[in-house]
Amino acid sequence: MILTENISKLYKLEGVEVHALRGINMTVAKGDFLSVIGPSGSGKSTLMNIIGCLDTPTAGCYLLNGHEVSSLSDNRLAEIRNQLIGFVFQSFNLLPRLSALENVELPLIYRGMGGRERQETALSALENVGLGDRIGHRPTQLSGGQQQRVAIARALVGNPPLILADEPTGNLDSTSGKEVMTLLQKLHSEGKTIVLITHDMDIAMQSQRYVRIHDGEIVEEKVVPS
Amino acid sequence: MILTENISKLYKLEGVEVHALRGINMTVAKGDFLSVIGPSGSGKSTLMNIIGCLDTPTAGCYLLNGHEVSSLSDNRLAEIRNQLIGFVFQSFNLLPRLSALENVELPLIYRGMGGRERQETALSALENVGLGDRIGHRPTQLSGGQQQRVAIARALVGNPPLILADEPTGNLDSTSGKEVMTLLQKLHSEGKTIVLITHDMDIAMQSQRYVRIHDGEIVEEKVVPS
Ligand SMILES: Nc1ncnc2c1ncn2[C@@H]1O[C@H](COP(=O)(O)OP(=O)(O)OP(=O)(O)O)[C@@H](O)[C@H]1O
Ligand SMILES: Nc1ncnc2c1ncn2[C@@H]1O[C@H](COP(=O)(O)OP(=O)(O)OP(=O)(O)O)[C@@H](O)[C@H]1O
Ligand SMILES: [Mg+2]
Ligand SMILES: [Mg+2]
Repeated sequence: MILTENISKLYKLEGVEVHALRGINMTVAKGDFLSVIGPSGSGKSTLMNIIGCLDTPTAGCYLLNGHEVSSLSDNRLAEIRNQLIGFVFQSFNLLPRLSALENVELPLIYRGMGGRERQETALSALENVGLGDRIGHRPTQLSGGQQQRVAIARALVGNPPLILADEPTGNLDSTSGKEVMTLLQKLHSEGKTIVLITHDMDIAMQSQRYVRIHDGEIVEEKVVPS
Repeated sequence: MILTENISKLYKLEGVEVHALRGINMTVAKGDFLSVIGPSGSGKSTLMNIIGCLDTPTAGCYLLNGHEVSSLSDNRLAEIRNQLIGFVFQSFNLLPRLSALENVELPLIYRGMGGRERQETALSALENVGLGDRIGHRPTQLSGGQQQRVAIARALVGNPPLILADEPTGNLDSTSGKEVMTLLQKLHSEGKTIVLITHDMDIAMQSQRYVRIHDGEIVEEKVVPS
């Protein structure tokens, strides 16, 4: 489903060059559950943004379901993102003026789902992350972990085949974190493909396999013993 | 140093009432290192904001160094915050148009520190969290864990006697997280008072004692065995 060939990302800031990614070769088959681990600043989110078609590499090529992504128009990319990918961002990216329910409804609006079905589907997604009693709250009226769970509900509500989750349990206590992992494992058993960034080795051990990134390069790949 | 008596916080949203805090009684002596643990949504950040003089309780009273905080003017409160408290926010709250260095210089500007000394002090604070090579980057040009470390450097740069840290290691890999805890323990051994919110029991075990919050109430208090 995902194939990256020699992906590099270079940032240039007033004379300083940051090689955020250097020649990443990565394959994710349909139905895989892969974790990406590595130190702070090693390039995990940068890699995720490229895989999620939110950013373009400086070099190398990225095939998503066989399509060479760099050859697609912006409209086609946005369409692919909406249909194929559910994204949990490291800093949530919720819309501050919308309620939790309205934030979760957004992906369904893009898919043209009608009002009533949309509200029920969004409500059910919020209940699945334990926030059925917070649907009217806006992001500033929610705790950090609650905002994170709204972001998770929004990523999953459209039932996307590919889920990209950047640190989805960073702000959660161990019980809420377990509930999120149980939810992801259930989706995996239903055939979804999941790529998860995490700092937590306990979390990585609940996926199928992991790659370790260091200074923009993949330095290790391991299958998680079942 | 901190004494709360029966602190309560009630949010009212269109007919729904959220009792975020219910009768919190808490004492923190000068030089203590206390952790606050509890599930997502239990009231930890709300408590921290009240202790940090950023929010007012709906009921109850809060004494900081013997002053009844609710009787102080806004100016006096801001003055106290700048002189006494270093705050690491759960969502960092960095100024997006300032560089990492400029963000860390802010508390020193409020203290009237001159330009040259200010830059050197801020640079040293950033080096202490491993970001000496990122000082010119703006928040959007930093990774999640790097933004968190800038927030930590900013909280510590003015050498405040009271440090309030809300999930300071949530976005950090275990090595960067250890470096931050080593830094906090060094400050504690120098006489600083530290209150730390964390979901991570490993982190709480590195402080002196912890209180557990559940649904807005303190349900457990324990000294960490040395
Ligand atoms: N827009 C940008 N301009 C310049 N440098 C950038 C930019 N965005 C990211 N970087 C740098 O690229 C490197 C990789 O960043 P990235 O966000 O991918 O790290 P990460 O592995 O997700 O880290 P964390 O675990 O802290 O979230 C970092 O060193 C960061 O400073
Ligand atoms: N402005 C607000 N209006 C209404 N309810 C609020 C507001 N701010 C917070 N809350 C509610 O108060 C409760 C406590 O929030 P708080 O942010 O203190 O939790 P927390 O323990 O820090 O959680 P986390 O571990 O997820 O960060 C939550 O249930 C939240 O929904
Ligand atoms: Mg990241
Ligand atoms: Mg919080």
